[in-house]
Formats: sequence, C-alpha cells, structure tokens
Amino acid sequence: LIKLKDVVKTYRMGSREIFALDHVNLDIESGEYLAVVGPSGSGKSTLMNIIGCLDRFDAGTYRLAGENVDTLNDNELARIRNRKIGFIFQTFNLLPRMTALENVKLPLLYRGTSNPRSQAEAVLEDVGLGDRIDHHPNELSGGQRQRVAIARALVTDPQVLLADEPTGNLDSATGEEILELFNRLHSNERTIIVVTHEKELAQRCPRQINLRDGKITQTEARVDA
Amino acid sequence: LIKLKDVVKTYRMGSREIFALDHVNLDIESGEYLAVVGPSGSGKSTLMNIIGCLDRFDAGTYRLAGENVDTLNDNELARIRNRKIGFIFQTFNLLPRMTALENVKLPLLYRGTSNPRSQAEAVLEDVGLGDRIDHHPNELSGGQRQRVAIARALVTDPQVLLADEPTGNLDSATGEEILELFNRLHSNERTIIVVTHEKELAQRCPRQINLRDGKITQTEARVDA
Ligand SMILES: Nc1ncnc2c1ncn2[C@@H]1O[C@H](COP(=O)(O)OP(=O)(O)OP(=O)(O)O)[C@@H](O)[C@H]1O
Ligand SMILES: Nc1ncnc2c1ncn2[C@@H]1O[C@H](COP(=O)(O)OP(=O)(O)OP(=O)(O)O)[C@@H](O)[C@H]1O
Ligand SMILES: [Mg+2]
Ligand SMILES: [Mg+2]
Repeated sequence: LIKLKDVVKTYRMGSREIFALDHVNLDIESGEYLAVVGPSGSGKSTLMNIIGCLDRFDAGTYRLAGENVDTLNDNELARIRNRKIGFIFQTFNLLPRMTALENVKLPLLYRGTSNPRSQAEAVLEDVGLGDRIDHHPNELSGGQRQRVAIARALVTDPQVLLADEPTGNLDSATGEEILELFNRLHSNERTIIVVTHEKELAQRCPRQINLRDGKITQTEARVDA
Repeated sequence: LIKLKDVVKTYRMGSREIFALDHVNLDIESGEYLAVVGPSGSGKSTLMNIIGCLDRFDAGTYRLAGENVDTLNDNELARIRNRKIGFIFQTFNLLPRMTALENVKLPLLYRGTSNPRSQAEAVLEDVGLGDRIDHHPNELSGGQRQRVAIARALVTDPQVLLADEPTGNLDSATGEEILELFNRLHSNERTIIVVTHEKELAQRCPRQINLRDGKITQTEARVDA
C-alpha cells in the first residue's frame, strides 16, 4: 500500500543542510499496525507528513496504492488526503474560530456526506467529549484539544490513519480509551501508523520502526509482546 | 510559600457553569517538588495558571510569599512572574517570529541581565539544542519546541518552576535529560510543581496531588518510591 524508496528531505539553514530524512526505504502493507519511534528531532513527523501527502520530498519515490505521489498535483493530493487518510497532528491544528463539533464535521462536509452532524457527534462521544462539542479550542484543555484532533481524523473512517503522538497530552486512562478506538479501526482492516514515545503503545503494535537522524535503523522486527 | 484557600474558577457556557476549580485548598512550602496528576480536563492547567499569576480566579484567596495575589494589579503580577516564576506551558507559547535563542533571551532582557546571549545559549545547550539556536519555532520538531519552552523557563533560575506536561513530546532518553535538569534546580532549594501524566515522573516527586473535576482528592501522600 505504501512504498517509499530512497526518500530524502532536506532543509537548508544558511550554509548547512539538514537531512530530516536520509534515504528512507519503507514498505507498508494494507492492514498493518505500526509504531514509529525515535529520539526528538529524528524525522518522525517529517516521515508522517510525507506519507500523508502533506509535504513534498527532495529525492526518491513514494507510491501510494500503486500511484506515484510526486506526479500528482495539489488538487489530486488534497483529494487523496480527504478520501483515504486521517491525520492526527502533533500540534492538533484545529481551526480556532470553529467549535469542536464544527472542526470534526469539516472532513465530512468536504466529502458531501449526508448527516455530518450526527456522525461528528458520535465520534466526539467516543473520545469522551460529548459535553464539550460546543466549546472552541481555546475553551478546552490540552488533552481535550488532542481528542478533538483525534475525532476529526477518525470521523471519515479512513483507510489509513496517521497518528503523530496521539496520547502525548492524555492521562493513562483516557489514553487507553483512544487506543481502544484505534484497535476497533484496525479490526476493520484499516492501516494504522502511530508515532509515539510511550513504550506501552509501541509494544502493542505488531511492527515497530526506529528512526534516528533521518535514517531507519530497524524495520523488520515483529515485536512479540 | 504558596497558600490557596477555597479557590474557585468557573467558566460560563450558555446556561451552564463549569467549575474548572471547585474549592481548592493547597499549601506548598518553599523547596518542595510536587507532581500534579489527574484526568484530562480535571483542572491541572487551570491550577497552574492561577499559581503562576497568569489567570485570576472567582472566589477564595491565594497568598504567594505572604502577599495576597488578588490585591495586586497587572503590573505587579507581571513583575512577580518575571522575578520569581518560570513557566513551561502545555502548548509552549513560543514567539513565532523569534529564533529559539531570542525566545530564551527574552526573560533575561526584561530583567536587564548582563550578557543574556551567553546565558541563553548555555541553557539551550543543556536541553540538547546547541545546534538549533537559530531556528524559528516552525523550523523545529515538536519536542524541540518543547525544549525551547523549557529552556526559556529555566534561564532565569526561577525560585518557582511550574511545568505543565514538560515531557509530553519527548522520547524517554531526552525526557530523562530534562528531569536531570529539574533535579539540579531543585537541589538549589527551588520549588518545583510538575503537571504530568507519566507515572515515572510523578513517582520521583516526594509529594503528589490528585485532581478530579476541579477538586483535590489527595494531597498529603508522601509517595515513598
Ligand atoms: N475558556 C473556557 N471556557 C469554558 N471551559 C473551559 C475554558 N477553559 C477550560 N475550560 C474547561 O475547564 C476544564 C479544566 O481545564 P484544564 O485545562 O485545567 O484541564 P487539564 O487538567 O489541564 O486537562 P489536560 O490534562 O487535558 O491538559 C476543562 O474541562 C475545560 O473544558
Ligand atoms: N522548516 C525547517 N527548517 C529547518 N529544519 C527543520 C525544519 N523542520 C524540521 N526541521 C528539522 O528536521 C528534523 C526532523 O524534524 P521532525 O519534526 O520530523 O522530528 P521528530 O522526530 O518528529 O521530533 P519530535 O519527536 O521532537 O517531534 C529536526 O531536527 C528539525 O530541527
Ligand atoms: Mg514530531
Ligand atoms: Mg492541561
């Protein structure tokens, strides 16, 4: 489903060149549940943004469901993102002037789904925010904002869920509830990739990918928990 | 040092009233190292904002170093914040158009410190960002931004350090380095209050406070690790 070959992503800072991703090779099949781990600054979010068609790269190739992503224009990328991908951002990226409910309805409105309100409300209930749907992001706690971001990614029942540190702001009980939701999604033969620094979450994933300085140092290990 | 008595903080949403803090009583002596734990939405950040003189409350009293905080005007509060308190925000609150170095220098400039640049650089080295000092926040990873926020709070060697989820975006090795820095600060007889949902961090604090629905449910337990 996802095939990265020699992918490079660099940033130029003055005379320096920073390799955020340094010749990354990665094959992910449909229905997998992977954890991406590695030190702060090692390239995890960069990898996720490229897989999620949010960012372009500088060298190498990326095939998603058989299509070469770098041949697609911006409209086509936006369409893939809306149709196939659910993305939970490390910094949430909620729209500040919309309520939690409106933020979660948005991907459904783009798809022209019938009855977006009830679907959005249902997912907000699932993440424990049933009594917060009319709050704006600045009227929510950090973990509540994180859960709105999670709800928004799940509401379209995406084929591929990309979650960048989804439990970073949650207590363990609330985090458990979120992982239950991910398990339910995975049982529907969805593909899930989670960036996490929490060992318990990484250990629940059948496969773990280690990043360090933009390079993948381990990718075949099937962790038998 | 810190004395909260019957503190109440509410938010009005339409006809509903939300008690973010519900009659909170709390005594903290100089030199303590406390963990604040509790579910998402239980009032932890609200409590920290009030202790840190960033937010006003609706009932009760708060005495900081013997002074009644609600009698102080905005200028006096700003002065206390700059002189005595270092605050690490759950959402970092970095200035986007300044570099990491400039963000960390800012509290020193307010104090009129001599040689702010070298002090700011030293703390950025301490948090592992020596090679990122000229990056702007949008040129940094999530955990790097978190570390800039940490450096900014530590650079003034504050009497009271308030840290709201300081390791939420950090891998365990980098998180360990940050906790080492906190230990060093604490050995200088500084008072540290950390909001965290990570059990290992909470267990290292001699005292733990549990919040639930805006109420303190436990505050005397000295956790013998
Ligand atoms: N401006 C506001 N208007 C209405 N409700 C608010 C506002 N700010 C916060 N709240 C509510 O107050 C409660 C406490 O918020 P707070 O940010 O202190 O929680 P928290 O314990 O820090 O949570 P987390 O662990 O998720 O960061 C939450 O339920 C939140 O929805
Ligand atoms: N716009 C940019 N300009 C320069 N360098 C950048 C830019 N964006 C990211 N970087 C650098 O690229 C590297 C990888 O960033 P990335 O966000 O992928 O790390 P990460 O593994 O997600 O880290 P974290 O665990 O802290 O979130 C970092 O060292 C960062 O400083
Ligand atoms: Mg990241
Ligand atoms: Mg909070």
